[in-house]
Amino acid sequence: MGRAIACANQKGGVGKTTTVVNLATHLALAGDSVLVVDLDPQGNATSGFGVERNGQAASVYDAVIDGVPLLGLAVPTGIAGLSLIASSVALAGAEVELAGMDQRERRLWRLLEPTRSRFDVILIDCPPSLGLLTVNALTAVDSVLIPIQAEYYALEGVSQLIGTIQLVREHLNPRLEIEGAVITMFDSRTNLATDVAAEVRGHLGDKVYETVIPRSVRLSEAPSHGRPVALYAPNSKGAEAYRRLGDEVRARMAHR
Amino acid sequence: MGRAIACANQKGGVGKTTTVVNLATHLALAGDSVLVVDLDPQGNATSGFGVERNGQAASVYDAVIDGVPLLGLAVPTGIAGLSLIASSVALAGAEVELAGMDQRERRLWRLLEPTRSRFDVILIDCPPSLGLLTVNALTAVDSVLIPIQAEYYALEGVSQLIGTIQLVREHLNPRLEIEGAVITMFDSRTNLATDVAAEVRGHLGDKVYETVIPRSVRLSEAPSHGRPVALYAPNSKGAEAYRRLGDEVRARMAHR
Ligand SMILES: Nc1ncnc2c1ncn2[C@@H]1O[C@H](COP(=O)(O)OP(=O)(O)OP(=O)(O)O)[C@@H](O)[C@H]1O
Ligand SMILES: Nc1ncnc2c1ncn2[C@@H]1O[C@H](COP(=O)(O)OP(=O)(O)OP(=O)(O)O)[C@@H](O)[C@H]1O
Ligand SMILES: [Mg+2]
Ligand SMILES: [Mg+2]
Repeated sequence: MGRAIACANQKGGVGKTTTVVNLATHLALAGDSVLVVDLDPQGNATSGFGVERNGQAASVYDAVIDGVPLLGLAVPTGIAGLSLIASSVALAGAEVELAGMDQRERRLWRLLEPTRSRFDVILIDCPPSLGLLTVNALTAVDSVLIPIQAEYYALEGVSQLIGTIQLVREHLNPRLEIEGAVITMFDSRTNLATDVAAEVRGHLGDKVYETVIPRSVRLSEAPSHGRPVALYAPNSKGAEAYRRLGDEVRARMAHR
Repeated sequence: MGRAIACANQKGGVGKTTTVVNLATHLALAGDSVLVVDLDPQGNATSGFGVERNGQAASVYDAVIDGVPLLGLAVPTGIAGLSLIASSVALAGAEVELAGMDQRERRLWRLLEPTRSRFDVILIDCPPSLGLLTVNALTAVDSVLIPIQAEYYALEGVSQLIGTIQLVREHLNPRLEIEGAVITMFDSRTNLATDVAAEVRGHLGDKVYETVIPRSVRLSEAPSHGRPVALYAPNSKGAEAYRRLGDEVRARMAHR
């Protein structure tokens, strides 16, 4: 049975997509079979793997709104052992459409269950909000991976996110736990980053991974080439950090 | 009659809140009477001015959901001529609540009309999505200010945003125009930033302000002190850039 993890944080631009794309790649290169689900209408995880978003092709929208089985939607990413369910622009209207539906929070959960046995790890990239798409992801998965940017505004939103996770655990998904929190875009030259990192560890304790992702321009260049950093700049600080994070995530999963 | 401007971009972390807080401050210091509306459930603009988000106090949620008049909700920011309508955590549930309401896209527009004559400029900080809160803002205002981070993923979302603006203009708000686009977090040492900036100017032409906001650590430190950068670090690169942007925005508004 594969483990399903949502990568979520309602604060925008904290590194959710960058973490999903690069962590998934490292896990696949290390031998896991991995599925990435791009649940963000922006479709950044889809383009991060160089997959074209083609308006005609079926996407995660057809699954969430029309109940189309997930397995049939998976497309290759060019990385062995790593498949993707692409986003589509239509997803931008999904939250309003979902609001009027029956069992609106459990639509993704129903589709994910039959898919789990086919993969070792399923990673869901969430949009920057706590709306019905993110709630669907939190309801469907085993755990939540929380990227936290080493910035003040990003720190503010953590308690709201933890609160939402607790609500989902109480009402929709009793097994939901925190997989871990990863500090991202850490610039060791600034006091702000050091202060925020210390505060995050104070709040979340050993939920926070040892691995910290540094600010690295290679990480932000890689998507413009449609490739994860492990393939674009394998010797960069960014690639090294996501390799270490992948090892830490796998070690923790093995101990559960 | 005051000019109402929404600061919007569904891409997360591109500098929407930083632009609203610091542009509003410059306009107020230059003598305009300014109202900031924090329409983001995260409430970063509210804390950017050092205003406590108190669960009991009335907020923009009460306006959008219960029709409470906006003027009564305005609180001081400590900056002469600058008032704020604060966000609240309850706003996180507003999009789902709005989905089932009559005239759900026009609720903010109806409340904003009687407020316009009291201010020279009204700036609305939007959440990172194209959901009903952002659509309410786009329906209520004269124009949209678009911060665009000098990064690849941020570039991808611009056409989706322009498309949404056109849809709102056709169906909900015929006067809606683009106030301007501002390039943010520009790091002149990276080719990526230079390439993205050139691409943005290629797409949007003279809608893009001359002023480019550089990456500046003072800008990200200021919110942890609850003060705009003009008060926290008035001689920093960030404060200077937002002063120039303010002058450019005022000059363009005067010529309309
Ligand atoms: N460690 C890093 N160093 C430098 N740049 C980074 C790093 N991580 C992410 N970035 C860049 O920062 C921007 C934001 O990251 P990303 O898009 O992954 O965040 P997100 O949380 O998925 O955003 P959204 O909330 O819009 O979905 C992107 O342009 C990305 O390329
Ligand atoms: N020019 C800049 N230089 C350095 N840091 C910046 C700059 N502009 C914004 N920041 C920092 O980058 C982060 C993202 O900016 P901000 O929160 O204003 O973006 P946003 O678009 O409002 O995000 P969201 O999509 O979550 O609402 C914040 O931590 C902010 O302090
Ligand atoms: Mg993302
Ligand atoms: Mg913001």
